[in-house]
Amino acid sequence: TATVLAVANQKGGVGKTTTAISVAAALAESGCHVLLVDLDPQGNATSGLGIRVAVGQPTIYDVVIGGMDLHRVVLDSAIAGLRVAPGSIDLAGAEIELVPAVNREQRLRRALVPARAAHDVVVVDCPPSLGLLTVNALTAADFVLVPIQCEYYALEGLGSLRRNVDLVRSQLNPNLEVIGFVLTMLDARTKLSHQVVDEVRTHFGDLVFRTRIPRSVRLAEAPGFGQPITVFDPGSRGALAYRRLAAEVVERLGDA
Amino acid sequence: TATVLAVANQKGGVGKTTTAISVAAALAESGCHVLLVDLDPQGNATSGLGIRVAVGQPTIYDVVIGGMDLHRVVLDSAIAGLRVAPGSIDLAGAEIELVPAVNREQRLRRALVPARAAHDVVVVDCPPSLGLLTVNALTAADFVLVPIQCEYYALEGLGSLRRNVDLVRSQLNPNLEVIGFVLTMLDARTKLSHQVVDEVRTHFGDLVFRTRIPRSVRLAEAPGFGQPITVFDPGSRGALAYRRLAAEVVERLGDA
Ligand SMILES: Nc1ncnc2c1ncn2[C@@H]1O[C@H](COP(=O)(O)OP(=O)(O)OP(=O)(O)O)[C@@H](O)[C@H]1O
Ligand SMILES: Nc1ncnc2c1ncn2[C@@H]1O[C@H](COP(=O)(O)OP(=O)(O)OP(=O)(O)O)[C@@H](O)[C@H]1O
Ligand SMILES: [Mg+2]
Ligand SMILES: [Mg+2]
Repeated sequence: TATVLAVANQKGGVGKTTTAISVAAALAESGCHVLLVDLDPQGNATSGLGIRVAVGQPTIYDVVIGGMDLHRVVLDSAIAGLRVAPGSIDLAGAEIELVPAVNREQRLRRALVPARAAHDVVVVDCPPSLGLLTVNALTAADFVLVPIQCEYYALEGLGSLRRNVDLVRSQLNPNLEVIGFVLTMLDARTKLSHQVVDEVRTHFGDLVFRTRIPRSVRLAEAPGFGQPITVFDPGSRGALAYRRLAAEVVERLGDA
Repeated sequence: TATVLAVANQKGGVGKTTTAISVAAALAESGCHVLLVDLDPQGNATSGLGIRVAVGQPTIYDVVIGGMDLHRVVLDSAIAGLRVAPGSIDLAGAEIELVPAVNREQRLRRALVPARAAHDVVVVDCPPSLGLLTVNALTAADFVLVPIQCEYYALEGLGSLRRNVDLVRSQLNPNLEVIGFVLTMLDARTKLSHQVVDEVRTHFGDLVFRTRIPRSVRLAEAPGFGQPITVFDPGSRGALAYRRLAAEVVERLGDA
């Protein structure tokens, strides 16, 4: 059955969506059947793949809050082997609506049960917070992949992220493991980037993926064309780096 | 009495904290008495000014959730004229704890009443979400300053941000106005940046500040030294841009 991979970090703008889309696309390219779940109210993983959600069209919101079957919202993307459960701005209210709900942390986990049989990998893009949406993703996941931007503030939040992962593992999902930390937006010309790389490797050792994602404007341009980097510019440094990262993820899943 | 300025955008990593710290520091440098309120659970505005909160030390969490008097948490920063109401990771729970609370949207507004008499400007740094913490900031504010990163995803969320501002104005705070949109991390070498600049100016016209903040590694390095850019590298492009922005903010406040 499928592996569920949450891409999470409460720090904003560190490359969660870019990593979720790029890894999902690279895995699909290598022959996997992949489902990308967009759990962020901003819906960037959905629009980054060129998918527009019409008013009234069911989304992951209807699944998590309304109990709708997942297969009723899943869409094909333009990439063979990659399907999407689109996000929507309605999710912004979900954090509050989930508070009094029954089984509020397990909603996504239950909804993904049928998806596990139909796919090899499910990738969940999380919003920049440690609220109930991210808790749902961590409860549903087998592994969590943590993008870390090569900048100072990126180091600050890692302590509370790990505490939250430990909390979810002890209370809600005993199987949850950190599959690794991936350094993103690495600008090899700056001292700052190298300082952050050194610090992250000191803290997390082998948990840090060997692959590092360079800062590259092509990665920032791709979402404007509704394409993952592997399609938008297949030979670019960003595409090569994310294919290597996807291969490392598969390697680690095999070891698990 | 003081003007309260919320710095908000639910998109992550667009420069909210950097803008809040830099504008607050530039205003203090020009002689204003400024209070910076860190409403983000990540506490970046607090650490970006070199302030470490000890375990058990009261923070803005105790004010918003516990009803503590604001003056009991306010600290001096290293910058003359700039004081800080520090944030803390406890705020991560505040989104959920506020849901059933009485007057849950007005908590910060009420807490800031005494601060309005003691300062010229109060700047509130918001987390990357449209939850109850940001709603508290918008309810307490006279104006909202919106940083927009010069990248594709930054354009997507502006519609829902404006809807939320309109919602808060109609339901909770009739005086709330958007003081302006400031373009951040502008890399003049990329086509993407110029496309975003054009698009934002088409949408928002004169609401867009003339000052644009360039992408500059000195701005990313400053928080590692616990200093605002105006102190860390007073002659840098980032410091000059933020001083100009602060002057434009004052100009617009005068017109209001
Ligand atoms: N390696 C990279 N090089 C250059 N730009 C990048 C890179 N990775 C991501 N970006 C750009 O940086 C911005 C932030 O990335 P992204 O939106 O993926 O982060 P996020 O963590 O998902 O943000 P949020 O916290 O808002 O969900 C986007 O505009 C994206 O296109
Ligand atoms: N003009 C700039 N040039 C280069 N780097 C910048 C600039 N402005 C901010 N940064 C860096 O970019 C990152 C994101 O900025 P910042 O943390 O201020 O954004 P934010 O909107 O507050 O993020 P969050 O959504 O997590 O609160 C930080 O590492 C910061 O140091
Ligand atoms: Mg994202
Ligand atoms: Mg911030």
